[in-house]
Amino acid sequence: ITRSIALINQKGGVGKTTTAVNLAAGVARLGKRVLLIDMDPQAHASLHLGVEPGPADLTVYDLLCDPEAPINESVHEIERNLHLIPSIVDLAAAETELADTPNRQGLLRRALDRLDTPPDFLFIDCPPSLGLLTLNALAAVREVVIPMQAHFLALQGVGKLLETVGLVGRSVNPALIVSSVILTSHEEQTTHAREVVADLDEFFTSQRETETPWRSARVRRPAIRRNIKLAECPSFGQTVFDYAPKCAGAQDYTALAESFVREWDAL
Amino acid sequence: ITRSIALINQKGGVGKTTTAVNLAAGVARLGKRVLLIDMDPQAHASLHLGVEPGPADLTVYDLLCDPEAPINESVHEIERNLHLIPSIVDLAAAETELADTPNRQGLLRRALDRLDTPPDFLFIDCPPSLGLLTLNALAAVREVVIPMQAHFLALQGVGKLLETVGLVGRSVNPALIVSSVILTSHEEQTTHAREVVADLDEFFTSQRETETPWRSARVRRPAIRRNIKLAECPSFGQTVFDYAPKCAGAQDYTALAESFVREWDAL
Ligand SMILES: Nc1ncnc2c1ncn2[C@@H]1O[C@H](COP(=O)(O)OP(=O)(O)OP(=O)(O)O)[C@@H](O)[C@H]1O
Ligand SMILES: Nc1ncnc2c1ncn2[C@@H]1O[C@H](COP(=O)(O)OP(=O)(O)OP(=O)(O)O)[C@@H](O)[C@H]1O
Ligand SMILES: [Mg+2]
Ligand SMILES: [Mg+2]
Repeated sequence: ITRSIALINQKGGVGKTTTAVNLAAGVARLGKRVLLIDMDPQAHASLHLGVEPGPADLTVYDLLCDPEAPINESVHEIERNLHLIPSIVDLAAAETELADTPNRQGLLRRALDRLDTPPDFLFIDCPPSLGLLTLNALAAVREVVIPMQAHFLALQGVGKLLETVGLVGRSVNPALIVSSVILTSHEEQTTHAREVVADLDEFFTSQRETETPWRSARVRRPAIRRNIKLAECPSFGQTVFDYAPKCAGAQDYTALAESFVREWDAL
Repeated sequence: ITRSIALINQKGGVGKTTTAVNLAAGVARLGKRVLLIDMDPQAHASLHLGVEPGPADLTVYDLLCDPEAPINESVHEIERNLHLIPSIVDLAAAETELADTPNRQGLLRRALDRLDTPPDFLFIDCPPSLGLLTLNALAAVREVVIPMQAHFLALQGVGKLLETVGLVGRSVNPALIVSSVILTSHEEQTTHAREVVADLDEFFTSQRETETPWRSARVRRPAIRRNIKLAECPSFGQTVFDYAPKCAGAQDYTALAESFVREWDAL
């Protein structure tokens, strides 16, 4: 069975793309077959992996707009075990273009049903909003992971995000859970970061006895430390493992990938 | 005449809100009458200034949805010379709700025409997208300022942003220019940041002889240095000037505000 994960946070710049790309690559390096889907019109996950689709290439935009689109032809092989379905800037118009399409939240899930070989892990990178593209990701996966900087402003949106997960869970995707928060660009030495993390820990602990989709969610350790090599590697179209395999960023994402694979093997 | 400025960058987390709030406050402390408008459904600029509107309060959402809304009653006085028109999370639905409204890009501009006393400076904080809310800001101001982290991924969207400014300039707002880029969370010591800044400088210099709205744009100096106090102050509902007046963040935003006021006085 595929472990399907959407990386979501409507707060901008919290490391959704950096985590989607490097975690997907980390899990692929550990031998699992991974598919990464870029649902952001900025197409940064695609760019990060050196893929810039032309007008003739199939992208996520085609999968949403055309129920007959041959999804298997939209898959790019990045390296052994790592595949990508890229995005394109046209995707920004999808929200308005699909406004009258019935069941438009399920367009991605129905496209994924047509995949030849389901992957072991599916990761979806989302834009900084809770609109149609993110709703399609929420309807298509079983698990939400929240990348987050330990800053006050980033903390504010968590409530609204959980509310949206709950709505999708009750309507189109009852299996949906929030599994974890991943701390990104983490600066452990600041009091502010420690306070925000303490707030998060306390909140999720208080939810253990509830019936919510986030009752078993937790803040994952270790955090991803702030490390300029993670900001540099996209400019070479490479993951952190290819760009700077010994840097702290590569170590942190390796440890994160190992924890995801260990959990999957234990299922 | 009002100097009207929209802070725009569809890339998330680049310091739009932090700059909108602290630059507006800095300019107000120098004696200019300032109005800040929060056009982001996340309502972070409002929260940063300690304003959380209730269901009975007038917000930007009302101004867009009701052409008769009394705009002067939506203005909150934050401190001497600094006023805010707050946002609310309902604003996220405006894009779909207003899809059939004619001339919907001009809703904010028409509301601002009804202000009793025009301010000296108008700042608008925008969401991380180039949708209807940002288009309303572009139609309402004469000047775009681009907050930006000197990272590769943030560099990618600049082309699309300038393209959008050009479109609005040719259709509804011929006076619109891009005046400057403000570097935020700046880490001058990294080679990556210096390379990105060099790319930006080179691009804008190459545009000097063109007829584009960004022909006179430049990267402003000094940059706003990365400084954890800037991430802490929103949790107290305060600007950096009230929270930590001696920190590097307060110094950098004071220098930035002084350069904006000097230019205005020189006009
Ligand atoms: N651990 C890290 N250390 C240093 N820089 C990082 C780290 N993680 C991400 N970055 C950089 O921070 C910026 C924001 O990260 P990223 O673009 O992945 O966030 P995002 O949530 O996907 O943003 P958006 O909301 O625009 O989609 C990028 O320039 C990225 O290169
Ligand atoms: N100079 C700085 N030093 C340290 N932290 C900063 C600085 N400027 C902003 N921040 C923090 O970085 C994060 C992103 O900044 P901010 O929220 O202002 O960006 P934004 O572009 O408005 O984001 P969004 O795209 O979500 O609207 C916030 O947590 C903020 O507190
Ligand atoms: Mg992203
Ligand atoms: Mg903001």
